[in-house]
Amino acid sequence: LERIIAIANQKGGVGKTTTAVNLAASLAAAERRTLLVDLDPQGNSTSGLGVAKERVYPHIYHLLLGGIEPKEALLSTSLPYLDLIPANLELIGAEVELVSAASREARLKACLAEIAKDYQYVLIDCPPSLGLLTINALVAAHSVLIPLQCEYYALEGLAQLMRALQRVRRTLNPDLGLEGILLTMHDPRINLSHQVIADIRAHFRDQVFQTVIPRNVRLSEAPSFGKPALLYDIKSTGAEAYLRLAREVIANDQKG
Amino acid sequence: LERIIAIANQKGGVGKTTTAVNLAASLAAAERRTLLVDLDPQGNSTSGLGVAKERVYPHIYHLLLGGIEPKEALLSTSLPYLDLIPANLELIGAEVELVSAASREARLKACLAEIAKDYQYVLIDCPPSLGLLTINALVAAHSVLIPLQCEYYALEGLAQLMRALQRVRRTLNPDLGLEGILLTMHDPRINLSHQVIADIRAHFRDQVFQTVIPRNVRLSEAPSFGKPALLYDIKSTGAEAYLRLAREVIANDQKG
Ligand SMILES: Nc1ncnc2c1ncn2[C@@H]1O[C@H](COP(=O)(O)OP(=O)(O)OP(=O)(O)O)[C@@H](O)[C@H]1O
Ligand SMILES: Nc1ncnc2c1ncn2[C@@H]1O[C@H](COP(=O)(O)OP(=O)(O)OP(=O)(O)O)[C@@H](O)[C@H]1O
Ligand SMILES: [Mg+2]
Ligand SMILES: [Mg+2]
Repeated sequence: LERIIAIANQKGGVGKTTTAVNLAASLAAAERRTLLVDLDPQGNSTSGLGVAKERVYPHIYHLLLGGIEPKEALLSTSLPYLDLIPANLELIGAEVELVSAASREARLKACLAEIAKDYQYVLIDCPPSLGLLTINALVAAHSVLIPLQCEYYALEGLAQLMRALQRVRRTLNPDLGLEGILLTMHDPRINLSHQVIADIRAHFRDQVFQTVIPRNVRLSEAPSFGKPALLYDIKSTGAEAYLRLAREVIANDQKG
Repeated sequence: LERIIAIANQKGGVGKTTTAVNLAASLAAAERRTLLVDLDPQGNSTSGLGVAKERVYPHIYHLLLGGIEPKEALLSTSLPYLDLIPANLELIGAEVELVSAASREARLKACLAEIAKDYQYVLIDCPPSLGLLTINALVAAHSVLIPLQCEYYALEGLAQLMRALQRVRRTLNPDLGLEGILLTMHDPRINLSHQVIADIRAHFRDQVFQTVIPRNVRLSEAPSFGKPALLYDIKSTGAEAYLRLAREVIANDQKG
């Protein structure tokens, strides 16, 4: 049975795309059929997998607005078990065009209904906002994975995000679970990082992944080569952390 | 004459808020009357200056939707020459409510017209998107300051941002200038950082500030105390860099 996971946090720059690309690649390396959906007009997941986003057609925008078969938007990647639905700047139009459409929050859910059956994991990379695109992801998803930078402003936004998830559960998707909170860009030399981790683990307990993603320059270099970290430098601490995360996600899934 | 500067970049986590708070504080330290406008529903500039954003009333949302005098939304801060117009989560409503309003892109410009005259600098902290709130800031502003993290995904978004600025100049604000591109979170130990800086300086030449903001943990610790870096640790490399930036902004202004 497919598991659809939205990777969301309205705070910018916390590692949503880095998590989407590298968790997807790590699940594919574990031979789980995986689909990565880029739902951010910035198209960073698309270029992070080496796809020239300016010229790509069709992409997620055309899927959301109707008129193409979902299968037409699928791209294969350099990893056998990983496919991508790309995005580019045209997606900005969807936020405005969908506002007046019928069941505007459930468009993505409808689009993914058929094709998701061909995969074991579907990951959705969200933009840094709680607008209509992110809401579509939260309605389509079985659970949400929250990347959280070990920094003050990121911590501040977490309460706001949790309230938004409650609202989505109440009105649009009662089954929306929490895949987990993922601590990212952890730098062991910085006190603040340790304080944030201690706070979060005390408050959210087992909702926080055991795996913590370290700050690792390889993770920020890999996208400029259009590769996930495990294809760019598999021995790096960043690539290893995301392989560990994939094992943890698979193990949690089997526990049910 | 007042100078209104929008601090904008749709890429998340590049240092917009850190720049808005610390540049505003540094201009105030140089005894320039300064107003910081928080235009991000996350309200990070508001809490970065020590204001409890959940309970603040009125704030920028009430100003944009009409019904209060602009002066009513002003808050003084711990710095004599710095005032703030705060924001909180309610601002998310403005994006939707303004969509059908008359001259929706020019609301902020109209709100600031009178009060801006009491200041020499008005800085506007923008959310990580190119939606209606950021467009309002670009229409109200004389120029835009672009914080740019020395990383690949941030570099990728710059071309998109420049095109968006062209569109705003063509249709809404022909006088929108570029205050400058500010390189942020520079870590001299990382090759990628140096490569991005070299690329940007070669391409944009004197549109790039001489001042480069280093990665400095003091800048990420200060917001948890509700203080700009110059009040938290004035000897830190982060605080010093923003004081240099303020001098550069003032000098550029005098050159005209
Ligand atoms: N663990 C890490 N170590 C070092 N750099 C990282 C790490 N995770 C992410 N980065 C870098 O930090 C920046 C922000 O990460 P990323 O773009 O993945 O965040 P995001 O939440 O997707 O941002 P946005 O809000 O713009 O969508 C990127 O340049 C990325 O390469
Ligand atoms: N020069 C720096 N050195 C170290 N940390 C920094 C620096 N600049 C910003 N930070 C930290 O990096 C994170 C992102 O910065 P900030 O929140 O200012 O970016 P932003 O562009 O305003 O984000 P958003 O897109 O969510 O509005 C914050 O936790 C901040 O404290
Ligand atoms: Mg992203
Ligand atoms: Mg910000």
